[in-house]
Amino acid sequence: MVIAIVNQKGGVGKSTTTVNLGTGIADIGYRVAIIDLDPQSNTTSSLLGKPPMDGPTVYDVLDDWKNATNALVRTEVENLFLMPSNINLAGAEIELVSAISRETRLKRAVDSIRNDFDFIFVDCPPSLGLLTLNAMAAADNLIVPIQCEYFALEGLSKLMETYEIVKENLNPNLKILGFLLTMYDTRTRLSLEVAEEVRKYFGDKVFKTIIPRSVRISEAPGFSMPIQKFAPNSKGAIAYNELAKEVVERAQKS
Amino acid sequence: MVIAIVNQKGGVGKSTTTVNLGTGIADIGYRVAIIDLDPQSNTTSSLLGKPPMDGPTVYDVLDDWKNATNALVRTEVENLFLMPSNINLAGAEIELVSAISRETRLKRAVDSIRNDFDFIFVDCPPSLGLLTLNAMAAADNLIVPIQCEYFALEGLSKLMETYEIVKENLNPNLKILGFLLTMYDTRTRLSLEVAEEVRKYFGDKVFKTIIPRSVRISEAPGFSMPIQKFAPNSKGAIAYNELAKEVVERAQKS
Ligand SMILES: Nc1ncnc2c1ncn2[C@@H]1O[C@H](COP(=O)(O)OP(=O)(O)OP(=O)(O)O)[C@@H](O)[C@H]1O
Ligand SMILES: Nc1ncnc2c1ncn2[C@@H]1O[C@H](COP(=O)(O)OP(=O)(O)OP(=O)(O)O)[C@@H](O)[C@H]1O
Ligand SMILES: [Mg+2]
Ligand SMILES: [Mg+2]
Repeated sequence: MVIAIVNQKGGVGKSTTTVNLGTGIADIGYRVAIIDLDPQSNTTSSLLGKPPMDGPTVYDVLDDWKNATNALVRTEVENLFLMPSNINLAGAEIELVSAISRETRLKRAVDSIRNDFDFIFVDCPPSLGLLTLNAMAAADNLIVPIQCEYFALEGLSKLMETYEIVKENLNPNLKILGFLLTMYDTRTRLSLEVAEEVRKYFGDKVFKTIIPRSVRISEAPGFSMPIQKFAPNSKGAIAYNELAKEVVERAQKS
Repeated sequence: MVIAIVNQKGGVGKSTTTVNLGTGIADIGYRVAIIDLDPQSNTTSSLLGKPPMDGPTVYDVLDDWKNATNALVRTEVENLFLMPSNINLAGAEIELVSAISRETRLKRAVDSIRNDFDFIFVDCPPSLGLLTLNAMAAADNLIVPIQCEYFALEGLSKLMETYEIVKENLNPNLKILGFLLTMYDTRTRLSLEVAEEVRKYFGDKVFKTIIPRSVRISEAPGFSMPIQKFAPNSKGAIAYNELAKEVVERAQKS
C-alpha cells in the first residue's frame, strides 16, 4: 500500500510522522520504503544524517522512473528503506511545469517498486504544488497530520479540494486513510478544542492514536534516529507504535 | 522600509512574527502595512478573522499593481493596515510561471504604496517558489525566523543561496536585517544548542531578542488578535515589543 503524508500547512509533523510511523511498521516485520519528496530533505537527514553524496535520489527518479530501484538505500532500521531527496529537488516544482505527464512521473516510479514492499510512505513538502500532486497521484491513501493549534483547520478545505480534483482527474481510487492529531499538549485548552473540532468534522476518520508534544521526538532527528531507537520507552515512541498498529489494521480493512 | 519574513521551513513562526512584530511597531506610532503573500492566509485570519468577502486581495494586486491601494484594509490595530490574501493565491505559483516579469510583479505594487508607510512587512509561504521570489525582489531587507529545533539549520544554506541569486539578478540592494530565534523553550537543551549554533554561524546578525515558546502566542490567532492585544503582559507580548524596538533601531542604522 502506498500512503502519502500531506498537509500544506508547515511544521505540522509530516516528516516526523513519516519517519516514526515507517519505523513502527517496519519493527512489526513489514517491508517498508520511504520516499522523501521534500527538497528540505528532513526525512532523509532524520534517517541517514546527511543526504548520500552519490547515487540517484528522488530527483533522478522523477527524471527517469527506471532509477527507482537504484535510488533505494538501506537505513539503520531493519526492513526500512529510503529513497532520499537532496537540494536538486528544489528546482523540480518549476522544472516539472513543462514536463510530459508532469503529475504522474512519481506514479510510474512507485508502480515499478510497489511489489517489493508492504508499505510505501511519501513525505511531502508544505505546499499543494506539483510535488504533492505527484504524491497524491501515486498513492492509494493519504494520512493528514494536523497540529493541535489554531491554524490547523484553516487550510484543510483547500487540501480536501485538491484531493477531490486528484480523485477526479488523476487517481480515482485515492482514499483518505485518516487524520492524525499531532503535538497534542495536555496542559492547554487549545489542544483539546482543536481535537474536538477535528473530530466534529471528520468523525471516525480521525485516528484514535494521538501523538503528544514531546521534546524527545524533536531531539531524535539530531541523532539520526527514529524515536523508537532514540527513546524506546518514551510516550512519543509508544504513541507512534500504537499508530503503526492502527494504520496496519485500517490498511487491511480498506 | 520593506521587510520580507522568509524561511521555506514550515511552521517556524513567519506568520506569527509578521502579525506581532507589525503590531509592536504600529504601537510605537509608525505607519505599518502587512502584505499576506501566503495562500494559507494565516496572517489575514489572525488580524481579520476571515478573509474579506469582496474587494481586491494580493492575488488581484499581482495581476495588476494598480489594485494595491484599494487592496489595503484597516485592522483593529491603530496604524496597522493589511493587504489580505485568500484561497485564489494558491493558483498563483503555477499561473505566474508564464507571466511577464513574473518575479517583480509584487515589487511594482509595493513601490506604488511605499511612500505611504514607514514599514511594510511581507509574510511568505513555506517555499522558495515564485511568491517568495516576488517578496525578496520587492524587499529592502529580510528577517529569517528560525525555530529552535533540530531541522532549523538544514534549509538555511538553500535560503542563503536564493538570497544571493536574488541579489545578483533582481534586487542588488537586498540585505538581511536579522535572524530571529523563535519558540525558544528554556526547559530543553535542544533550544540552547540550536541558539548557540545559529549565533556561531551568523554572529551579530542574530537578533538579541529571543521569542519564547508560549501557549498565549498560539492562542491569540483564535481571537483574531495580536499577542499585544490578547495578553499584553505575557512574555510573548513583551518579547515581540522588544523585537519591535530592535528592528526599528537596525532599520535606522541600515
Ligand atoms: N510530537 C512532537 N512533539 C514535539 N515536537 C515535534 C513533534 N512532532 C514534530 N515535532 C517537531 O516540530 C517541528 C516540525 O515537525 P516536522 O518537521 O516533522 O513537520 P513538517 O510538517 O514535516 O514540516 P514541513 O512543513 O517544513 O515539512 C520539528 O522540529 C519536529 O522535530
Ligand atoms: N513563540 C511561539 N510559542 C508557541 N507557539 C507558537 C509560537 N510562534 C508560533 N507558534 C505557533 O506555531 C505554529 C506555527 O507558527 P506560524 O504559523 O506562525 O509559522 P509559519 O512559519 O508562518 O508557518 P507556515 O510555514 O505554515 O507559513 C502556529 O500554530 C503558531 O500559533
Ligand atoms: Mg517535512
Ligand atoms: Mg505562515
